[in-house]
Amino acid sequence: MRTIAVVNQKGGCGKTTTAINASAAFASLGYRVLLIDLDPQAHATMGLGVDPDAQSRTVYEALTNRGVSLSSVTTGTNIEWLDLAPCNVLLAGAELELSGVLGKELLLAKELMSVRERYNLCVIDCPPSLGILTLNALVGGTDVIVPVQVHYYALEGLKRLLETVRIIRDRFPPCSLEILGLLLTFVEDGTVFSREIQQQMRGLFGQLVFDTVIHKTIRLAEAPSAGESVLTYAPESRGAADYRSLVDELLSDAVWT
Amino acid sequence: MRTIAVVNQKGGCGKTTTAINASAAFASLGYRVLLIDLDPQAHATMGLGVDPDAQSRTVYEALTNRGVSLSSVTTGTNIEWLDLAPCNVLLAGAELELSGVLGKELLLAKELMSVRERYNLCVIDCPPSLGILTLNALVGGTDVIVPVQVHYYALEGLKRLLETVRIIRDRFPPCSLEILGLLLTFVEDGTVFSREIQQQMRGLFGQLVFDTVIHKTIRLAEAPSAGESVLTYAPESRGAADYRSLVDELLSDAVWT
Ligand SMILES: Nc1ncnc2c1ncn2[C@@H]1O[C@H](COP(=O)(O)OP(=O)(O)OP(=O)(O)O)[C@@H](O)[C@H]1O
Ligand SMILES: Nc1ncnc2c1ncn2[C@@H]1O[C@H](COP(=O)(O)OP(=O)(O)OP(=O)(O)O)[C@@H](O)[C@H]1O
Ligand SMILES: [Mg+2]
Ligand SMILES: [Mg+2]
Repeated sequence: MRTIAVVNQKGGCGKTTTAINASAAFASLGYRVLLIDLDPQAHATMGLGVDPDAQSRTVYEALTNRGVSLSSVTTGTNIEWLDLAPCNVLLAGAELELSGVLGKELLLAKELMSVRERYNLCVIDCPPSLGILTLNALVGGTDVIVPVQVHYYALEGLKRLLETVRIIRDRFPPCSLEILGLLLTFVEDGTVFSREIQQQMRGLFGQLVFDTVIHKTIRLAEAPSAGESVLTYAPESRGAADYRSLVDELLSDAVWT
Repeated sequence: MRTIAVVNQKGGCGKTTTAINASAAFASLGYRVLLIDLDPQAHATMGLGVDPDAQSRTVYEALTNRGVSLSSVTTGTNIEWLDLAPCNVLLAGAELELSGVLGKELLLAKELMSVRERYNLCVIDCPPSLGILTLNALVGGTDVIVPVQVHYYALEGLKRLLETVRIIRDRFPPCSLEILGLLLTFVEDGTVFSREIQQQMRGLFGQLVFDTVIHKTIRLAEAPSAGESVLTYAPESRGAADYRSLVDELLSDAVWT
């Protein structure tokens, strides 16, 4: 079961939007997908129309309670073939609670065992930090997508993120974490500033940057308020086309299952 | 010395942009301002043209090393009357390092004593989390400004943030933390979606929402790449006008020093 962690410690760069819409695009092609909400803000949960506070069992219980498996906290969504492992604000306590626990970075990896027969693909939405939750996603994952907002601060954090991925690979064999790519987000074709930063990114990272970029569009911002992915909220929109294009690009990689 | 914490656990909602440009606007009026970068991403530091990795002593040392005072890590900036207490990625270690320390939420409050004779105003840029660094800012601060991006997820996190402020006030007397206001950011007058969320915010929070809003403008996104505040980078721009208007609105409050 390929497990894609959507990671960037920079806030507001499009992680949740990418996690939801890429998952939905895979599900629309018939892949059985599990989206794991690993951010205590629970935006992936809300963006799929699920009430975080109405869940009696969430990712938090799965990580901290030995009697609760990840498989038992999954729930269906309004998207066929897409399940969700929701979270809520309780997960914020996990960071502190787990800080003394031996093997704390491996908890999600263990839990992923309980679901890998049920799904073809798992996507993990991470919080804007490189703390214990994101580390769990990186250790448990097989792949990483890094949404990168085309703005001034984009580059700075990337160096540290790529360094963290390297460290994880060394310290947790047989972790074979691969960076699938850097996904440029909030792209505005009309502005010089946006084009310059895009060129700079491609100049520095070459093939690591996806050909697909996600343009800044109103429909992508609106879809969560309808509790839907953009593919159902606005199927003809540029946002929908962009995320379908991302999944096409991912599937065109020969190594994909 | 009024100490304003710029707080919101939501990523990318304009905390750093507000911390830099509000500080610059106060400094342009002759206030002696200290901007404290409390986010290990060091965006406030970079946005003022200071290299985080070139600093031998930063906020990290001031918080974790008894021999280093906050006063000793301050540095001048390219803005008259504005000093900076920079940080860099080392501060990311503080969260874990301090987790066992008794009185860990009070460290910044103690350090602020060492600078209060030198400045009229202190502004603290916080990371996108409600962890130990933000808690230090809330316990050490006298006031809070909450930048709120006019997007779907805006409301959810606010409830938790306002709850946290309440808890801080109860647990750390004589903390008298006041919320100066909610600052709507990334406002786009032209879109229905943006207007609707603005109305919703004002409907729910009334006077707590600043009259001033910060419009989404290219100059605000570009200014950090020049290492300047928008007030010098593009003094005639709407972004500059918006932040001057915010400071005017703050100063029109009779209780201001
Ligand atoms: N391409 C886009 N066009 C317009 N709005 C977008 C786009 N991508 C994301 N948004 C909106 O911008 C805001 C931030 O995006 P998102 O929540 O996906 O970022 P994030 O990286 O998950 O943030 P956080 O760091 O807080 O988890 C959201 O309100 C989202 O709906
Ligand atoms: N009003 C605006 N118009 C255009 N761009 C903006 C505006 N405000 C902020 N930006 C840009 O959007 C990005 C996010 O803003 P900023 O860094 O201030 O948010 P933040 O809340 O500090 O993020 P983080 O949670 O990562 O600390 C930055 O690249 C910034 O330059
Ligand atoms: Mg998110
Ligand atoms: Mg910031």
